[in-house]
Amino acid sequence: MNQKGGVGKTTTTANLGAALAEQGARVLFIDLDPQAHLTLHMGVDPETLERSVYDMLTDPAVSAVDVAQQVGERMSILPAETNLAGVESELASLAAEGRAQGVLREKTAALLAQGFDYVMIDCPPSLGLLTVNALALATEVFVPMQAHYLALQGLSKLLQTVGLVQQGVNPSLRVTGIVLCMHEAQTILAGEVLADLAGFLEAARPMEVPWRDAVVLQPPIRRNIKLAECPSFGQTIFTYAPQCPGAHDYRQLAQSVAGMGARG
Amino acid sequence: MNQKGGVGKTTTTANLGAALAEQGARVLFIDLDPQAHLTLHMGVDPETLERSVYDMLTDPAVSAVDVAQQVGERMSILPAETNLAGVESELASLAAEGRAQGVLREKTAALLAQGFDYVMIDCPPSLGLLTVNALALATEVFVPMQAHYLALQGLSKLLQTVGLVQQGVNPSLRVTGIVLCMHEAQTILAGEVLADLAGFLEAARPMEVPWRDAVVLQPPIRRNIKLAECPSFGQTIFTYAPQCPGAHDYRQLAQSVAGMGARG
Ligand SMILES: Nc1ncnc2c1ncn2[C@@H]1O[C@H](COP(=O)(O)OP(=O)(O)OP(=O)(O)O)[C@@H](O)[C@H]1O
Ligand SMILES: Nc1ncnc2c1ncn2[C@@H]1O[C@H](COP(=O)(O)OP(=O)(O)OP(=O)(O)O)[C@@H](O)[C@H]1O
Ligand SMILES: [Mg+2]
Ligand SMILES: [Mg+2]
Repeated sequence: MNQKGGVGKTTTTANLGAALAEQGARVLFIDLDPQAHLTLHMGVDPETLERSVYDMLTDPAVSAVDVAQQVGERMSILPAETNLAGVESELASLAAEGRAQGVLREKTAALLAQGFDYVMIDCPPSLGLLTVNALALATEVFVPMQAHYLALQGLSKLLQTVGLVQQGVNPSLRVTGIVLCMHEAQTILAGEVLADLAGFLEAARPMEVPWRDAVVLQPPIRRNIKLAECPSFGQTIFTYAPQCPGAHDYRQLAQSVAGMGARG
Repeated sequence: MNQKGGVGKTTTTANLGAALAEQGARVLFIDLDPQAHLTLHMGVDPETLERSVYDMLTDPAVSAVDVAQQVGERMSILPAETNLAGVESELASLAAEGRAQGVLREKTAALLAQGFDYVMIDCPPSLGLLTVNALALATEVFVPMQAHYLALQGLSKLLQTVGLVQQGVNPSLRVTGIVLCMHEAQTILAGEVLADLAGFLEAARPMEVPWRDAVVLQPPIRRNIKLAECPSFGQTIFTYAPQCPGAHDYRQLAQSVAGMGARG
């Protein structure tokens, strides 16, 4: 998640998830962005859906099992449509009772009982109700980020939101780390931002906060035009260009994530 | 405006505005994004503001004149704070009466009467109430965009929102054009996306829609790391690196915008 736009959230959700599936894990993708970019990226046309995440969140008769579609070997998705933008007002009556944050967790419980190793949730570029629903369900937070100045600015606000959900509805929530995207290691800017970031994370170590153990995950994902090409074919990088640097980086990242014994 | 994140909205608002001011125009910037990135980019610290756009939109006693600050020669700004994220619920009572769209227009009328040649509004990556307020005030829409597949997907939804506002509260609203950002002309992807885009705009010519005359504005803004460095100093590209390719591109863009006799 990250409220900063265009930092690589969707690209990372799709390709890290696919890399984990390639390594043998069963993966469920959930698209919580009304742009429906993860849905497109995984080859599903949002305009032809009979049921989507919107129906699941707003219609008591529709469950996650009804919405789920298979998108590859060991990969399923709960796809989004653009009508998801209306969910914040649809759930307003639940919000008044303080129950709007937990709708996703309630509605996916039966599907998750079928056993997935990883659930990868793509969020919109905001800290609204959809992102909060994702945080209420998640056990770990990955923060895709570009090593740019503007991208660094929103980090503390993002972490505050994670802290609120952790203190409220989801005490086991932790920030696992930062995924550097579109990384250009040779630029001075990247070096400066990484130094700031390292200092920020170091300072959190002694604090009782959900990001005290957060690290910059390795390797960074290098800028690679094939990562921007593959969504137009509805493919992940592993189908589109399995030997390119982008595929290599996401495979390596998946290995370090799996190695950390992620909690799913 | 563009609900797709990270496409260059803030960078274009800041630098196109500054280029127009450099050429002699009086420019007012309005930051409608709770990330407050335009505010940061223009050298104002959002954490030290006594009054911001949030106060102006929610407190009848605060006018735009109270909030405006000078940020350079012929440049002023209405700055944002992160509390702006709460404005959608603050204005909910006005929304019930259908008046929430026009608050920005009402609150800025007295300030705009002082005479600005251009008003540059930076929007968040969503099509919510803040973006709609911008559309209700604006006369022209510029769409910053990256020539990537995912960025192209949201264009028709964005234009539909512009159409709704044009048919509703702002009949004179027009889409002037697309500003290509972080442009890498040599990639195949850029070529394909531009061909799609040209076809889309051509098809709109005979239609009674606010984007019938929209063009791809020239020149495209090339990818240039100095454009990503300058916000960390609170400077536009013209103060930070006035001779770099980024400065050149935004100066040229400003000349073509001024040449079109923009309506402000
Ligand atoms: N490593 C990379 N190299 C090159 N291009 C990339 C890379 N990662 C992502 N992209 C491209 O950059 C753009 C932004 O990435 P993406 O859409 O994944 O970001 P996002 O954070 O999901 O955006 P939003 O905030 O709109 O949801 C997309 O066009 C994507 O194809
Ligand atoms: N032409 C360019 N060359 C290099 N970097 C750029 C260029 N334009 C913008 N950037 C950088 O790319 C990132 C995205 O740009 P920017 O923040 O302006 O986009 P945005 O659309 O305003 O994002 P958001 O959706 O979060 O508001 C920023 O870090 C910015 O500094
Ligand atoms: Mg996305
Ligand atoms: Mg911005």
